[in-house]
Amino acid sequence: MRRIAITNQKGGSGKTTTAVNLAAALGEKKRRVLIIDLDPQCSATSWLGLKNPDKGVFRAFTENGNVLDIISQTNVPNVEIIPASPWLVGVEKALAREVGAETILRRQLHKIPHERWDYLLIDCPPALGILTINALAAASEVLVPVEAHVMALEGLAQLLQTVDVVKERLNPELKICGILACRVDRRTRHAQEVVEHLQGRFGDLVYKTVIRENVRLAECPSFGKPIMLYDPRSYGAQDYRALAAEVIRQERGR
Amino acid sequence: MRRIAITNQKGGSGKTTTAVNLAAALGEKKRRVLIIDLDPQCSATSWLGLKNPDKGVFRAFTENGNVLDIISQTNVPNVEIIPASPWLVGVEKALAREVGAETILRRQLHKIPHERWDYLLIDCPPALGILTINALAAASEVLVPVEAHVMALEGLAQLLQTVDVVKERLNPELKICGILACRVDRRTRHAQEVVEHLQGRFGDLVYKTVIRENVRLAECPSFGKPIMLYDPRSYGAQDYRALAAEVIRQERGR
Ligand SMILES: Nc1ncnc2c1ncn2[C@@H]1O[C@H](COP(=O)(O)OP(=O)(O)OP(=O)(O)O)[C@@H](O)[C@H]1O
Ligand SMILES: Nc1ncnc2c1ncn2[C@@H]1O[C@H](COP(=O)(O)OP(=O)(O)OP(=O)(O)O)[C@@H](O)[C@H]1O
Ligand SMILES: [Mg+2]
Ligand SMILES: [Mg+2]
Repeated sequence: MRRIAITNQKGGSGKTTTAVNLAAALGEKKRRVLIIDLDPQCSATSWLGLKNPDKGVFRAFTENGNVLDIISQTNVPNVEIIPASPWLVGVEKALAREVGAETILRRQLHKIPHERWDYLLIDCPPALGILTINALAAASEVLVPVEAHVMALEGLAQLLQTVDVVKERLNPELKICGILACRVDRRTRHAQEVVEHLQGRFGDLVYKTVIRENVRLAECPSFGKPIMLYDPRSYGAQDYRALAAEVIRQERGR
Repeated sequence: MRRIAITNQKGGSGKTTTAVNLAAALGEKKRRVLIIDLDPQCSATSWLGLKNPDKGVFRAFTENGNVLDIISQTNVPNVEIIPASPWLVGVEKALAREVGAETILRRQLHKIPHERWDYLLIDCPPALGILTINALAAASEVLVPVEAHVMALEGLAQLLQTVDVVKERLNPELKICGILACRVDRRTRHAQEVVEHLQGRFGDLVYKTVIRENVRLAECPSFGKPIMLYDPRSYGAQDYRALAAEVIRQERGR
């Protein structure tokens, strides 16, 4: 099972849109996917139709609940989810003096059968707090969505530094599987310049697939569907299918 | 001095873009403005040209440093800033067991001369953690930027509930001065529907001014200038000037 943390502390980079749509596109290609939603906003959880998750994954952090008990079906073929809940807002404070707080999620994941899924995608909140650290400690790879705006470039150094520190101190196998340019508006030179900047600075770490700005991607959450079920012929569906193909091709090199 | 917290836990709603450009537009209209950047990403701080803020406002939270000592000039007329720093990432954990942690900023603001500025704008991180609570406890008003996407509507109830709780328990004068529709793409029906939904649900709380999607707003941070200095005739400059006029008109009703 590939364990991929989808993270960027910059808000609105496309983390949830990527987690849900990449999961669905992998599902289409017969990969079995488990999403973990670590965001107190519950964006992925409510997008996939789980309106009242009770405490969701919060239980795994504070009551030593078993994650296996909170895995839920979704309406997307081959995709299951461990839902978030608003309770997560209190996790940082609740775990402040807890020994081993940074590796709770990793220890919880030891309890689940790894052969049941091909991919684990962890949707992170827009912060470098305890929830994101847990995701980085539990994952084997990091996928970084970046909005094609110059302001999105500011925090990348801080994020990559955090990944290095987690790799050094908590999780030696952690590596970046890719940087994904999101919300790329073909109509503006600005977006193109930001994509070129990313390619110049990070080379092969940047996925060849670029996710174009496409209003259908912004619409589909209100219909509770990923883009390939909402509008299968849209740019958004094409782009996330291309990303899934590129992610699958990485399987060979691992 | 009006003390306005600019907050929304949804990432990428336009908080920083609004804090910096509204401050500059108010400055144009001869209002003196102090920005406080509470975001560990330091977006507003680096946009306004402060590259190395040392510990910035972090000192005020942990070392009982005096905020007056960290106020900095900016290159924008009538606008000063109390900068953020990456150290803020650790504030939540550092204050977890601290008595009165939620009102540190408010107590710090008692030390500054309120007649020196007309407006205090607090740029918040995308979370409902200790930094945002401090902002809500220290402010007299809340301005909520909302991206014109359906996914941005999800978290509003959670935010408004948090405002109510802070008003009830920590800060009885707190009120919402307005909900601001941001990144409204005139080309899509989706954005229009979201704006209409906001107006239907929140009525007069929604500013008449709408901030249109305008790539010039995404470009100006890389030039270290607010929109009215970067491209004074752009839609972005027009919209933020209109917002400033509307905010100033609210002065009478207070
Ligand atoms: N390629 C795209 N085209 C158009 N809209 C997009 C695209 N990708 C994401 N969006 C929209 O942009 C907004 C931000 O995306 P999303 O919520 O997925 O980012 P995020 O990083 O998960 O945000 P947060 O930091 O709040 O968790 C959402 O309203 C989403 O619908
Ligand atoms: N009206 C607009 N038109 C075009 N781009 C915009 C507009 N408003 C904001 N942006 C861009 O959208 C992105 C998100 O805006 P911004 O960073 O101000 O939001 P934020 O709420 O402060 O994000 P965070 O949650 O990370 O603090 C930025 O890249 C910004 O340049
Ligand atoms: Mg998200
Ligand atoms: Mg911001």
